Amino acid sequence: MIINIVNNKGGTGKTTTCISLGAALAREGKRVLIIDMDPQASASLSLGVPFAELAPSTADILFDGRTLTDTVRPMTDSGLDLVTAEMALASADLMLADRADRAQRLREALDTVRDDYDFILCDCPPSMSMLVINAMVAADHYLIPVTPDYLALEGLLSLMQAVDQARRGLGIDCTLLGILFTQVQNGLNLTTKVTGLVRERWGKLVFDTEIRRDVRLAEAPSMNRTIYGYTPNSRGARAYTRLAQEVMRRTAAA
Amino acid sequence: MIINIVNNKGGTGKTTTCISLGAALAREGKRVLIIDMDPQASASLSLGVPFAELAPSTADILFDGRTLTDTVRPMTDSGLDLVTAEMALASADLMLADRADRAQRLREALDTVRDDYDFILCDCPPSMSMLVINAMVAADHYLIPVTPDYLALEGLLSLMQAVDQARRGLGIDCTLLGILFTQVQNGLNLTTKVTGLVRERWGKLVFDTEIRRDVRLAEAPSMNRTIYGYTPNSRGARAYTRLAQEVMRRTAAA
Ligand SMILES: Nc1ncnc2c1ncn2[C@@H]1O[C@H](COP(=O)(O)OP(=O)(O)OP(=O)(O)O)[C@@H](O)[C@H]1O
Ligand SMILES: Nc1ncnc2c1ncn2[C@@H]1O[C@H](COP(=O)(O)OP(=O)(O)OP(=O)(O)O)[C@@H](O)[C@H]1O
Ligand SMILES: [Mg+2]
Ligand SMILES: [Mg+2]
Repeated sequence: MIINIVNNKGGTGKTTTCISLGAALAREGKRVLIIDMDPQASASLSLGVPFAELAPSTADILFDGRTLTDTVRPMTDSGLDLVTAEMALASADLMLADRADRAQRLREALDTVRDDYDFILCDCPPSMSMLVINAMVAADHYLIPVTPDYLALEGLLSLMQAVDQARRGLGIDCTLLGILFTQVQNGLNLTTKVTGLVRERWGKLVFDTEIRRDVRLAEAPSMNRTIYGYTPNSRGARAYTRLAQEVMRRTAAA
Repeated sequence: MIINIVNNKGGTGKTTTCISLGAALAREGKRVLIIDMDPQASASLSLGVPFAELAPSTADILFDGRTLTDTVRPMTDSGLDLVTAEMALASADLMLADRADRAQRLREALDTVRDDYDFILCDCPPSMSMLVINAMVAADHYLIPVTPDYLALEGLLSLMQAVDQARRGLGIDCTLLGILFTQVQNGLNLTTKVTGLVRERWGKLVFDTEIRRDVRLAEAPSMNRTIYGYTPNSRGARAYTRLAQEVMRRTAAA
């Protein structure tokens, strides 16, 4: 089950969701692999990989055909396996431009380990680049974390449109697993208005679970821990546990 | 005075800073032009331009040589002039690839209106694309809004490195006007630690003004207002007024 965590808008909680959801699924006994597709390597860094040790990474897999099994690292503290990213990924559009299989690179690599994991989660950068296209082509499902601010609705509409265009152009067949509200600040008129409009428009596609703002989620990476290795009883930890349960129900049904 | 608002990390308050700083400078009697360089057009949308009315935009200027004076719109409510962005900008790297002057397109356009404005502020997308390179080549200064989270220090180091590389490769000569802490949540150990490390490393390059989290800054765009047209006495409004004063001092000295 390959799930792409995607939103071309910046700072919507993609990395936090990828790591926390992954860790929550691992705590339920699932075998989980995290694929870091962001040149900024936020997921890798927040799991404690030193900046100087990010190689080898998804860049080696996508550009040089390095095998996934040669690149994956067990991050025993978190119960997650990880393939790191690094800054070299930023040249993906250039590096892959001449290859006929440029959109399939990640899919081919993940096919070699699909049966070894229950969940493979890809963390995407805030863009619609060849990196994100590779992740969309490789995935069975995609999940959109969105902060319910004034641009959430517009952003979702244009993201869905971009995915549909890519779908037709590139034979992407991953389905939308769900829209997840992140960094929710309760008690705001704006929040209530936006979540209301989004739920009205997308109905059951929106997860019941909403991730409220919890400073513990921002602090955990600075301790190189997932939320469960830091404050497992915090509101943020419990919210992602509920999300994991929702994800398991939805993928079991899928 | 052309100032580029840049950070390749998502959601660090670039658009909020571009609009609010611009509006604060306008309130001080300055003539201000906002250039939206983000395909997601957040700055344009938050100033009340309907999604369907984003054309003509910076895309027409960069790709088709449309003049700036033909594209600029007075946004009388806010006291700002605006050149909108639109989704077509996302193909900039492709569209400009064959032009020898691909990095100079914005500079050439802004040269035609430089004397008509005291401040021209460019809002950048979260990337290091040809759009951002155009903005860096065009600018006299750049300002980096950064949220003091666990990745702030790493992000600043790699951003500065990327700018230096581009500087040598492309003859960029804009100087760093300052680093601005945004979305600061007080009372957090993490915040104190990160702001301390950044100030220790970059000293006077870090603005004294820090923009604390203020829900009014998130709400104003949903009312199609700048913070000054919405809640001019809010903490967020007063913080950006202080920033404007710091920016005026620094640019007067520059
Ligand atoms: N629910 C939450 N409560 C508090 N802080 C959060 C929450 N979710 C995310 N954050 C913090 O907000 C910042 C941005 O989140 P994150 O990095 O997950 O977003 P992103 O979508 O991956 O960003 P980018 O687009 O740059 O990849 C981080 O500092 C993170 O720790
Ligand atoms: N000081 C603040 N207090 C509260 N909310 C804020 C503050 N600054 C920004 N925001 C909100 O946080 C969200 C992200 O901010 P903004 O859009 O300015 O970031 P950005 O860096 O331009 O993002 P992107 O990288 O996607 O362009 C917006 O909803 C904005 O209204
Ligand atoms: Mg991220
Ligand atoms: Mg922005």
